Amino acid sequence: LIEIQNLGKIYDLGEVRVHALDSVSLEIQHGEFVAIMGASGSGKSTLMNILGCLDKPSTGSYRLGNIDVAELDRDQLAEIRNRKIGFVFQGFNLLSRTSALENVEVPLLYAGTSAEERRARALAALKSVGLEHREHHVPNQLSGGQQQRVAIARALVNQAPLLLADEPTGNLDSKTSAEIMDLFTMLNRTAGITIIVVTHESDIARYTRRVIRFLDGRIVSDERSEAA
Amino acid sequence: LIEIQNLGKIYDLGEVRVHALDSVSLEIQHGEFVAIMGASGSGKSTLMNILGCLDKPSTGSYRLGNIDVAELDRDQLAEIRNRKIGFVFQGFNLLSRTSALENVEVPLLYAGTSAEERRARALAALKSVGLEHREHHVPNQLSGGQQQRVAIARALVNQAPLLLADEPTGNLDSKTSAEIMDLFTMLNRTAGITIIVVTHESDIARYTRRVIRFLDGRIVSDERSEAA
Ligand SMILES: Nc1ncnc2c1ncn2[C@@H]1O[C@H](COP(=O)(O)OP(=O)(O)OP(=O)(O)O)[C@@H](O)[C@H]1O
Ligand SMILES: Nc1ncnc2c1ncn2[C@@H]1O[C@H](COP(=O)(O)OP(=O)(O)OP(=O)(O)O)[C@@H](O)[C@H]1O
Ligand SMILES: [Mg+2]
Ligand SMILES: [Mg+2]
Repeated sequence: LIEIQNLGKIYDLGEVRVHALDSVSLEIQHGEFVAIMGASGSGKSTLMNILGCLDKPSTGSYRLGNIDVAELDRDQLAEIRNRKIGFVFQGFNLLSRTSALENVEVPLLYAGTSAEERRARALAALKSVGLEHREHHVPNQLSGGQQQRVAIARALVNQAPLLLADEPTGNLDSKTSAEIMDLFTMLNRTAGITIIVVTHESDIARYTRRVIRFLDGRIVSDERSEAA
Repeated sequence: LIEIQNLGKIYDLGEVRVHALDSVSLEIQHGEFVAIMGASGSGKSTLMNILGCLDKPSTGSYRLGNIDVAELDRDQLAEIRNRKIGFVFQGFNLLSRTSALENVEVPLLYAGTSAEERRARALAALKSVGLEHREHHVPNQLSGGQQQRVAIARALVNQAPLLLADEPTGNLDSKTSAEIMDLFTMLNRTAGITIIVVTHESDIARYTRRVIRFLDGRIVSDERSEAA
């Protein structure tokens, strides 16, 4: 599903060039459940943004489902982002003036679903993350962990085949984290959704079957295991 | 230092009233190092906002250093927030158009420090969290964990006697988290700074000498221990 070769990302800030990613190559098959770990600033979110078609690499190539992403125009990239990929942002990126329910409905607007179906599917997604009683709250009326769960529900509502989650449990207590990881496990096993989770916690990585570690923009280890 | 009696906080949203805090009473002495834990949505950030004089309770009282906070006017509250309290926000709350260095300097502007001293102290604070090479980056040029560390540095730069940190390690890898908790431990032991940390992780709570647990807006347990 994902094939990256010699990927590089350089931020040019005038006097300084930051090598956020340096010659990264990897393959991820359909249906895998992968954890990405590594020190703060080691390039994990930068990689996730490229995988999610939100950013372009400086060097190297990225093929998604056999399509060279560099060849796509803006409309085609928007189509992929809305239909093929669910993305949980490290900073949530919720719309601050709209309710939890409306935030979760946003990806469904592109699919041309009817208003009743949008509402029903968004409510189901909120329910799956334990938030059905907060649907009308706007983000600043929600706790940090509740905002994070709205971002997760929004990433799930389109049932996209690829789920990219950048530290989805950073603001959640252990019981709620376990519920979210059980949900991801079920989606991976029953719906075959390919899932890539960035995490700092080994308790979370334990749910996956492969752990890729980054340091200074490079992959330093890539280990497969049987999930518990 | 801190004396809270029968503290309550109700959010009135029309048809629904959310009891974010319900009859909370507790005392925290000078020099304590306390962890606050509990499920997502259980009231931790709401309590921290009241302790930090950023919000008022609906019922009950809060005495800080023997002053009844309800008696203070807006200027006196601003004075306390800037001089007596360092606050690490769960969502960081950095100014998006100013650099890491300028963000960390903000609390020093109120103290009337000279420009050279402000810069030197802000640089020292950034260095203490491992960010001296990122001083000119603005927040969206920083990783999630780097933004979190800028928020920590800003909370430390005034050397305030009370440090309130709402999930300060949520976006940090384990090595960087340990460095931050070692820093907090040193500040608590050598400078006598009273520290209250909201955390979801028992590895982080282990650095403290007292753990207070919340559930549905109430304290359900309060245990002291000897730190490792
Ligand atoms: N402005 C508001 N209006 C209405 N309800 C609110 C508001 N702010 C918070 N709440 C509600 O109050 C409750 C407590 O929120 P709080 O932010 O204190 O939780 P928390 O313990 O910090 O959670 P987390 O661990 O997820 O950060 C939540 O159920 C939340 O939905
Ligand atoms: N727009 C930008 N301009 C300049 N440098 C940037 C920019 N975005 C990120 N960086 C730098 O690139 C490096 C990698 O950032 P990235 O966000 O990928 O790290 P990360 O592994 O996700 O870290 P964390 O675990 O803290 O979230 C960091 O050193 C960061 O300072
Ligand atoms: Mg990141
Ligand atoms: Mg909170």
